Amino acid sequence: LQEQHLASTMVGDLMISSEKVAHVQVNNPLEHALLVLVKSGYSAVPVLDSSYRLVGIIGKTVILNQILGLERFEFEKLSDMRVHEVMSKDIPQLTKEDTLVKGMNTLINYPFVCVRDKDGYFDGILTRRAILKQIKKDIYT
Amino acid sequence: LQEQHLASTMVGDLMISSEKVAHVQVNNPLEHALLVLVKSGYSAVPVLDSSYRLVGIIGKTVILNQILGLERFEFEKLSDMRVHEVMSKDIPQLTKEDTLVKGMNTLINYPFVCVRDKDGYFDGILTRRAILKQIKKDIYT
Ligand SMILES: Nc1ncnc2c1ncn2[C@@H]1O[C@@H]2COP(=O)(O)O[C@H]3[C@@H](O)[C@H](n4cnc5c(N)ncnc54)O[C@@H]3COP(=O)(O)O[C@H]2[C@H]1O
Ligand SMILES: Nc1ncnc2c1ncn2[C@@H]1O[C@@H]2COP(=O)(O)O[C@H]3[C@@H](O)[C@H](n4cnc5c(N)ncnc54)O[C@@H]3COP(=O)(O)O[C@H]2[C@H]1O
Repeated sequence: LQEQHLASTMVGDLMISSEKVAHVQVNNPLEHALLVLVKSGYSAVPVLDSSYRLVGIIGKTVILNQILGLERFEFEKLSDMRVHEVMSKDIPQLTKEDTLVKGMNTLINYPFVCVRDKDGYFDGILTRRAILKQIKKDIYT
Repeated sequence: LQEQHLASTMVGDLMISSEKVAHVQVNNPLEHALLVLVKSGYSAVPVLDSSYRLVGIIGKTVILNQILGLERFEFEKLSDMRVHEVMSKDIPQLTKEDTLVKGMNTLINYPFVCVRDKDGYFDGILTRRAILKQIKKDIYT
């Protein structure tokens, strides 16, 4: 029953739509990216190019790893480096038409998955929170 | 069927046991805590006292928020402040005997939940990844 229901619901029905998703631009300096992450409170967000195509994701861990020197965090490096130099490009991606079964399989290993159309334009993100809420709804109906 | 199965499985069966959980001590300076978080790669970890009792959790966001000055990140503050000054103490907690139904309800809003015994000693953590893997197993059996 659960699988049927997940297989009949699309990623597009549950995802957080692009306009509500915090993101950074591929050419931003790391200092700006870290500011966006700290102010939004998110540990990682999508990276888009100037045409709003999805190019990767970036998180606090990889930024802080870049500036972890031998003796201290070398925070001055943050203004020298750009998002595209450290972002993860090899990321799982879904389309709005994919089913939640595929979504759930990906969310086992990733806290969120980016959704984009066939031309690569960013549509939104599917999160673990959204799928857990859906599973709970299914259980109690 | 799903609810029955989640209701008959205990948190203790799925949790990551304490010895495998990265953590920091309540009196550590923030610089040490941030180092543990960056090196382990985790965005947040439990905080324990010297008797290994659970006292809270701490994450990169709250540490970086502390040092976010008007013009730049004031990284020198990291050696002045301690974990107990910024950690979250008001956190959901489970016991090993709680069922996964209670676990799942909590994981809707938290990426992980700390597990401790009746005397407050830290037993482990229940993660979203663990429950999503279990739900997937249930669906395909
Ligand atoms: N401002 C807030 N208000 C209420 N709860 C909050 C919150 N920020 C974080 N949380 C809670 O913490 C979880 C982990 O957030 P994190 O930032 O590590 O990991 C997040 C973040 O990397 C990304 N994400 C979620 N919403 C986003 C958004 N609107 N824009 C950009 N990235 C987002 O997806 C990951 C998983 O999100 P998910 O919702 O499953 O899980 C979230 C949510 O349950
Ligand atoms: N070294 C690694 N190897 C493989 N995958 C990794 C990984 N580090 C992170 N991940 C993946 O990223 C997710 C989010 O990790 P995060 O550190 O934000 O959030 C983590 C972290 O705050 C905490 N956590 C998980 N395992 C931990 C451990 N052994 N010690 C301390 N905290 C842990 O529980 C949260 C949720 O963990 P969950 O496993 O559900 O979800 C993890 C996992 O799917």
